[in-house]
Amino acid sequence: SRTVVGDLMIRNVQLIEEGTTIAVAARRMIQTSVNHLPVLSGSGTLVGIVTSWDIAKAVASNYIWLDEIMSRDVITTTPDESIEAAAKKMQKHQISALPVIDESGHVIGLITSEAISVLIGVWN
Amino acid sequence: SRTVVGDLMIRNVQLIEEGTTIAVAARRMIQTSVNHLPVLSGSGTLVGIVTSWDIAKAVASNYIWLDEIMSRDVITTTPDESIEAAAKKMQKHQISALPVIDESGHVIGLITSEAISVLIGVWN
Ligand SMILES: C[S@@+](CC[C@H](N)C(=O)[O-])C[C@H]1O[C@@H](n2cnc3c(N)ncnc32)[C@H](O)[C@@H]1O
Ligand SMILES: C[S@@+](CC[C@H](N)C(=O)[O-])C[C@H]1O[C@@H](n2cnc3c(N)ncnc32)[C@H](O)[C@@H]1O
Repeated sequence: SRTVVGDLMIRNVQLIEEGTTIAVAARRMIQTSVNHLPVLSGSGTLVGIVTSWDIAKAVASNYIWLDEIMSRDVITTTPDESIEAAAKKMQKHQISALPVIDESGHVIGLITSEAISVLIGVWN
Repeated sequence: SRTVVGDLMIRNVQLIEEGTTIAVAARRMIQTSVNHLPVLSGSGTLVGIVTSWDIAKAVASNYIWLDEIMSRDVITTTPDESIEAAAKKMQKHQISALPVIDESGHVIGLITSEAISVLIGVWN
């Protein structure tokens, strides 16, 4: 198909700043009904990602700080990548979301396996 | 397509018994790397579902018991339902997994939006 990440990505991405607590991250996920939060440094650079799965890890291990659970090597995509390539990348890394970044590395969106799976319901 | 839920569903579903704590549910999710746990009564009937999103809700609200956060009206599917219908059902209810039940109501599998999104990577 010619569908690219930019066609499907969530544009008003919920972000969170590093250095905060896990409870703050959990409240943000619940208030906005999301499972994934890209983590930014004070200067706005993407430094990690935290998911509701990581919150479960925190509960299982008694952690308090976001830095203790967030993933630092973030797998990302760009608006012009095909959704097939994005889906393969998520499958390869067993993850369910990719922050979408522009040429200067800023987070401009988020694409989730949930959004991609919707296509199966409409395409066929 | 002719693909049905039974073709894609996870068969060794991680389950959890009602009445347990949220910490036990969180540990189970982390040990088996899943985001969704169907909840069974002592007699094996499906009574709810708990997800890593619900664990985040627990952290945001200081809950302790699974019964405080699990969803009771479970949206389910059957092995012979088309994956298109399953995808539409998940979209309608804004959820990312469906327990798969047999004629007697027992949980025999789980289908996730993550598994369905993989098809986009392979079909096109
Ligand atoms: C390996 S997955 C396992 C559970 C399930 N497959 C899911 O995606 O929720 C969970 C872990 O992947 C990490 N993760 C999620 N999206 C990521 C991404 N785009 N880049 C790097 N790590 C990511 C999370 O921080 C979490 O620690
Ligand atoms: C409405 S979704 C919002 C977040 C995101 N869309 C997701 O699915 O993780 C989260 C809620 O849906 C509930 N849920 C997930 N799968 C369900 C199912 N098959 N039937 C009923 N409720 C379900 C969870 O217990 C949780 O409270």
